[in-house]
Amino acid sequence: VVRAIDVVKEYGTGDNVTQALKGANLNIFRGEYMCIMGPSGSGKSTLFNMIGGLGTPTSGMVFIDEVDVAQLDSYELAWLRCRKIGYIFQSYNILPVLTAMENVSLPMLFAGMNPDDAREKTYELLKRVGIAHRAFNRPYQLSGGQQQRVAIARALANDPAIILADEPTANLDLKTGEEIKDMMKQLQEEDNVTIICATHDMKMIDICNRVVWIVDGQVTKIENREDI
Amino acid sequence: VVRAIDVVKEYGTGDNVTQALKGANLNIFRGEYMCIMGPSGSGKSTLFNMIGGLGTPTSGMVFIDEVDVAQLDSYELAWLRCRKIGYIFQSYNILPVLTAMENVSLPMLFAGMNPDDAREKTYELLKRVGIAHRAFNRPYQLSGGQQQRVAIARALANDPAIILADEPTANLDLKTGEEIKDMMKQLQEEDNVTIICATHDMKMIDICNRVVWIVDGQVTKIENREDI
Ligand SMILES: Nc1ncnc2c1ncn2[C@@H]1O[C@H](COP(=O)(O)OP(=O)(O)OP(=O)(O)O)[C@@H](O)[C@H]1O
Ligand SMILES: Nc1ncnc2c1ncn2[C@@H]1O[C@H](COP(=O)(O)OP(=O)(O)OP(=O)(O)O)[C@@H](O)[C@H]1O
Ligand SMILES: [Mg+2]
Ligand SMILES: [Mg+2]
Repeated sequence: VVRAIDVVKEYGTGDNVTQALKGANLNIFRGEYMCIMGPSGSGKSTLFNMIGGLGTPTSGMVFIDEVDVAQLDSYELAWLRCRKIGYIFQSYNILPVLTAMENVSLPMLFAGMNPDDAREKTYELLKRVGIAHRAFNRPYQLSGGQQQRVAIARALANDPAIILADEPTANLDLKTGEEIKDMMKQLQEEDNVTIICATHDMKMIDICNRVVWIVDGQVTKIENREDI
Repeated sequence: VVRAIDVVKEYGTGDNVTQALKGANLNIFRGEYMCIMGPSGSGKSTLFNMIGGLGTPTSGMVFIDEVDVAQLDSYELAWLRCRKIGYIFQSYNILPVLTAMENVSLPMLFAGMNPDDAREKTYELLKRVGIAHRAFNRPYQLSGGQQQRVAIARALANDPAIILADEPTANLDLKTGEEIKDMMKQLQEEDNVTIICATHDMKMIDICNRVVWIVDGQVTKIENREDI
């Protein structure tokens, strides 16, 4: 469902070029749960941005459902990000001026859902991640892990076919992390959602199908979880 | 070295009061390595803010070296935060307009160090946390874990007697996290630094002396690590 071919991503110019990705190759199958591991600074988040159509590779190609992401016009790209991919950012990126409720229902409204349905569905999602009781708080009023859970709920807003989760449990205690893990596994098994998860959290790896190792901007190893 | 007595912290007013802390009691000994654990939203970061003099309790008292923090005037408080306590925030709080180098040397300059010494010491700290090669990048150019390491280096800028670390390894891969763990242990053993660490990262707990459990704004249990 996702194919990355020789993806290179450079930042900066002239003498100051940083090569975040140096030719990443990856094939992700529909309904698979893939974990991406690698040292800090190795390129995980950058790879996610490329896969999620949130940036253009310096070179190389990314295909989602066999469609070359670089060929999409801005409408098609927006549709892709709104409907097909649910993105859990490493730094949450929830809007500070909106409440938890508003943050999660916004994508639904963009997708054309009517406000009443959106509100109801949002409430269900907030319950699912255990923060329904803080629905009307803004991010600054929420703890780190509570903000992270708002970000997770928002990623699920439009029932995406693909979830890109960047360290989704980094700020969660073990118990809450377990709940999120079970939720992700359930999404994969019951809804055939493809989950791509960058993490160093072993319990998230426990439930994946394959693990991809990325070091210094390149995919160095791909193995089946059973073999680890 | 730190004493918290019946610390209550409420946010909001009228009907909308959130009780982040409901009477936290804690005694932390000099040179001790204490881990604070608890569910997401249980009050860890709030407790840190109270201990670190970054907010005023709604009621209750905090003593640092037997000095009632509430009695300090703004100069004394600033001195405390600048010189005595090194704070690693859960959300890093590194200044986006400054480079890594500038972020880490700023507290040194505030403390009166001359710029050349500050630059040199900063470089040593950045090396220690493994990001000297990114010294001149701004936060947006750094990965999540790289930003976290800048925050850690900054906390060490003025050789604090107390380090308040709020999820210091949340975004770090296992190897880098190990290095940070070893560094903290070394600080405690060689420099007798008092370390108070909120975390759900087991390896950070491995090296602590005592574990404090906080649930729903109250300290529920304190145990020696050996007993766990
Ligand atoms: N806008 C940018 N400008 C310059 N360099 C960048 C930029 N964004 C990322 N980088 C660099 O690209 C490299 C890869 O970053 P990336 O965020 O993908 O790493 P990561 O694997 O997600 O790290 P972490 O585990 O710490 O989150 C890093 O060295 C980072 O400093
Ligand atoms: N400014 C604020 N206004 C209202 N409520 C707040 C505010 N800051 C914190 N809270 C609430 O106080 C409680 C404790 O928050 P705190 O950040 O201390 O939890 P925590 O233990 O650090 O959580 P986490 O592990 O998720 O980081 C939470 O329920 C939070 O929503
Ligand atoms: Mg990252
Ligand atoms: Mg916290």
